[in-house]
Amino acid sequence: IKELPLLEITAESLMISSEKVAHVQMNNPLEHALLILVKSGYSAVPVLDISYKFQGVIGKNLILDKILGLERFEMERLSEVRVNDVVNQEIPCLKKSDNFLSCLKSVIDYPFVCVVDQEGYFDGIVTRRAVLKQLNKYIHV
Amino acid sequence: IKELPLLEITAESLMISSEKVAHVQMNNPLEHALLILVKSGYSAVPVLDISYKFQGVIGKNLILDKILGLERFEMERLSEVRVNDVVNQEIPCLKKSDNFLSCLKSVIDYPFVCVVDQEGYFDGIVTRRAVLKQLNKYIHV
Ligand SMILES: Nc1ncnc2c1ncn2[C@@H]1O[C@@H]2COP(=O)(O)O[C@H]3[C@@H](O)[C@H](n4cnc5c(N)ncnc54)O[C@@H]3COP(=O)(O)O[C@H]2[C@H]1O
Ligand SMILES: Nc1ncnc2c1ncn2[C@@H]1O[C@@H]2COP(=O)(O)O[C@H]3[C@@H](O)[C@H](n4cnc5c(N)ncnc54)O[C@@H]3COP(=O)(O)O[C@H]2[C@H]1O
Repeated sequence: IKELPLLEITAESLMISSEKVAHVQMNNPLEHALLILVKSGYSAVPVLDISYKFQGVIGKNLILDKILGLERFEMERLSEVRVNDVVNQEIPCLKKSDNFLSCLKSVIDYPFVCVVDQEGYFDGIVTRRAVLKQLNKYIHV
Repeated sequence: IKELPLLEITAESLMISSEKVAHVQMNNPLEHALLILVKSGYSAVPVLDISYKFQGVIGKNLILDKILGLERFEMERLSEVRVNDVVNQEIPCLKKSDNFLSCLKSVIDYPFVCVVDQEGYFDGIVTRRAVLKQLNKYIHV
């Protein structure tokens, strides 16, 4: 394994930067969030506040689970409930300067992890795909 | 890196075996498939035929995209359309005997890959998480 290049990789060099990441806002109705998720094709996306600070992650499952009634999906609730009522805020984050091993450990249990600066502003996301692609380059035994 | 153990790992030793994998059948209505996906929490699951042969993969996005009309999600179509109308059959598979590097390469572009035998019967799935967990064990530089 070519050890050195893996050690030089940081979250910043691996991440998809913020302007290329689909996201939703805390005060959006769930209907808007579900449309963004279906049109982009992503399972989950970051949630930001108005000043572009990271607040958490929202996915299709959180939304569908919230509107699933006893017998059917109650679609009318999509305009009544807001993103901030279902957002998952227990999500670990990375800093731009974190090394490759920290990135690898963080994506074991999450399909992507958000990169956030000291003040909480959103920098981008590190995905499992980016980590796996790097590992594939270095594992030719 | 402890090379030897990675080389001895096969798809069979990494996979979640078929009895623990949520799946749907080709002739199910989309409504049933969406309920299985929401109740299990999974983004996508394998699709099998009546004799337990692998047919493809179906996810929440394929279903929601199919029922998204011009102005709203047309939920009544969930009972009209069947899984075999939307299933993605262009999915690469693994064999139980495939080595670790084949598993790593296969999950770069797919969150999970199905393990199938010579006659097409479904054996289980290899997930990105399982591959990442193994890599984390061996990459302590
Ligand atoms: N438009 C597309 N083109 C090509 N391949 C696509 C794709 N959409 C999804 N995939 C493939 O499917 C994997 C799972 O996507 P998912 O949407 O469940 O899960 C995604 C999604 O929730 C999020 N994500 C990725 N890129 C994003 C972006 N630009 N904006 C917002 N969220 C993103 O990160 C998760 C992991 O992404 P990762 O790339 O590791 O893994 C992706 C990628 O391998
Ligand atoms: N009930 C649960 N408990 C703990 N963690 C959970 C979980 N559900 C999801 N996760 C976490 O979220 C990741 C993405 O799940 P997702 O459902 O999008 O994507 C999943 C799902 O589509 C499928 N999958 C995983 N296990 C499955 C099973 N037993 N039956 C059917 N499909 C499964 O494989 C994909 C990748 O799975 P992976 O484990 O790599 O990655 C999982 C895992 O890290």
